[in-house]
Amino acid sequence: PEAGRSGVTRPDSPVRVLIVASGKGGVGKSTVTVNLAAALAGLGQRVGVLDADIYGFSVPRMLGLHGNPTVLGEGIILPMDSSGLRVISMGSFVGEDTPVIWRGPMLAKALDQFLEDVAWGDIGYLLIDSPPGTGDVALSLSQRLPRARILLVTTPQAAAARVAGRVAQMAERTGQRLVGVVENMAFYECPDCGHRTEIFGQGGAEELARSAGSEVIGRLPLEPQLSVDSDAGTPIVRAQPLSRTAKH
Amino acid sequence: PEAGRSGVTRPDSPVRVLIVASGKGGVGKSTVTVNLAAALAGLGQRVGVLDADIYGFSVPRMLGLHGNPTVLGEGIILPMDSSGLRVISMGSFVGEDTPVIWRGPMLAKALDQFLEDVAWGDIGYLLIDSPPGTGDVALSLSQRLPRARILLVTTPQAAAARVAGRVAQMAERTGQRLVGVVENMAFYECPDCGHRTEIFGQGGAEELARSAGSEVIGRLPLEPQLSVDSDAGTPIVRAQPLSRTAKH
Ligand SMILES: Nc1ncnc2c1ncn2[C@@H]1O[C@H](COP(=O)(O)OP(=O)(O)O)[C@@H](O)[C@H]1O
Ligand SMILES: Nc1ncnc2c1ncn2[C@@H]1O[C@H](COP(=O)(O)OP(=O)(O)O)[C@@H](O)[C@H]1O
Ligand SMILES: [Zn+2]
Repeated sequence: PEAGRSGVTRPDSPVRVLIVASGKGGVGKSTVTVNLAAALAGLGQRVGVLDADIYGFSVPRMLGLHGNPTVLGEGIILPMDSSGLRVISMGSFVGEDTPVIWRGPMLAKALDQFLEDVAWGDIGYLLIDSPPGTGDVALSLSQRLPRARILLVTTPQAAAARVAGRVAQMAERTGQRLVGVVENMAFYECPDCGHRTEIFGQGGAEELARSAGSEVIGRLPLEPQLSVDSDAGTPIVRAQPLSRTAKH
Repeated sequence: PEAGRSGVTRPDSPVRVLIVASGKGGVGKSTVTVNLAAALAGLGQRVGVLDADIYGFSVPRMLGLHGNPTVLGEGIILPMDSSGLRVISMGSFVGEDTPVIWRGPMLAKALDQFLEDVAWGDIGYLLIDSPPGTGDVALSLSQRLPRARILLVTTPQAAAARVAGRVAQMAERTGQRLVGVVENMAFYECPDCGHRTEIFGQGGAEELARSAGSEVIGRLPLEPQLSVDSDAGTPIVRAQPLSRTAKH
């Protein structure tokens, strides 16, 4: 690729692109993205993170990133560094006063620039935090990156799994393969006595995976520390099982 | 009021209107609405429930309601019965194939009919499950029912409290008073050893209430049974403290 520009969309690119998706907001998709990225980096991988979730601004906050990336004269965008992760938040390129309904179409059109004009460097993985559902940006990611693999995040509730099913269908239409389904907030383990409870029910993730011809590759517990709304910038790395699977 | 038509919007109406609101979806607003309605009915009140949350279809499902209300020749709408609750789901009046983005404006215009042309009868309370946030329908409810009181539902996370703050501001502009803030999923109590954990952090609800000049009137625990995605139709009544407060 041209000096400084990435080649992630080229068929011969060695970069493994992983789109982290969900049917609806609040299931912990951004949390999973950030933790998986940190886990992969901990295993020695060079990892880029493209925060394409323009409705939730959690990735920069979780990674303690403030301010904007540097854009060089020729339009090349330098990712921001967070403990070795190379991060671009698409939301930071749209003014806060831009009406929410415009952002989808605007950023979907600009998607190529975020994929091509960012100096991702010699990353081995590019993790993309997709917006929830099947809107403009999610659809464009799906069409633009047919070789990317999808990690679908859901919670145990049937309602969450139902909307996630539509995302699985969208992926199928572009020929994208699912890495699998991650069931977040699957259970809670009492810190005192170890008793486990499935607070949000069960079965939704299994059903979703089954109908998408895939499988549940991880069940993450409800973790009090994961909800601390801080910009400490140090994600809790709990995604070891996920990273092993993601390397397939 | 005209025979069959309600007079809930009239200044001399004896009906206590309570709008159950939230900043974003998934915090348990519909669950709180349904449980509070059941609690009030259990205390001998006659209660109407207007499900105005046209993006979430949980109220009919939680109450085991299928099918549509009867509309009489003169345009009078008969509420459906669920264990004594008189229920109208606005979503059931819009075809499932109606694009989601049209529903808000369409139903916001039709709001008067749902308030006036429904034969609510001699109810003492009308609980309105508002859509989350400050969109068309939420705004119309706010403008059309200045004497209604607001029950704001949130979870402990700062992000949820932040968006709920905007709803509090919208209420303030129309002169609506807040009953208070309900913090849902505030803690989890281990069924074995009784150990309590604030899984989703804490402080968000307090902060929200404080800046809205109100108070946290209830903290509800994470309840495994509340997540069973069933249409059993029998809400778990856990809202006794809420109903006492709502009677103020
Ligand atoms: N396993 C978990 N346990 C406790 N809280 C969690 C967990 N996963 C996510 N959260 C919290 O839930 C909220 C939503 O998570 P987020 O990753 O922003 O969801 P999404 O990207 O799907 O909208 C955040 O406050 C986050 O810290
Ligand atoms: N206290 C609680 N404990 C466990 N699950 C809950 C609780 N409150 C709500 N839920 C579940 O969370 C999901 C969202 O609740 P809902 O009332 O539909 O939220 P909203 O109306 O705010 O979108 C539902 O599956 C519901 O059963
Ligand atoms: Zn215990």
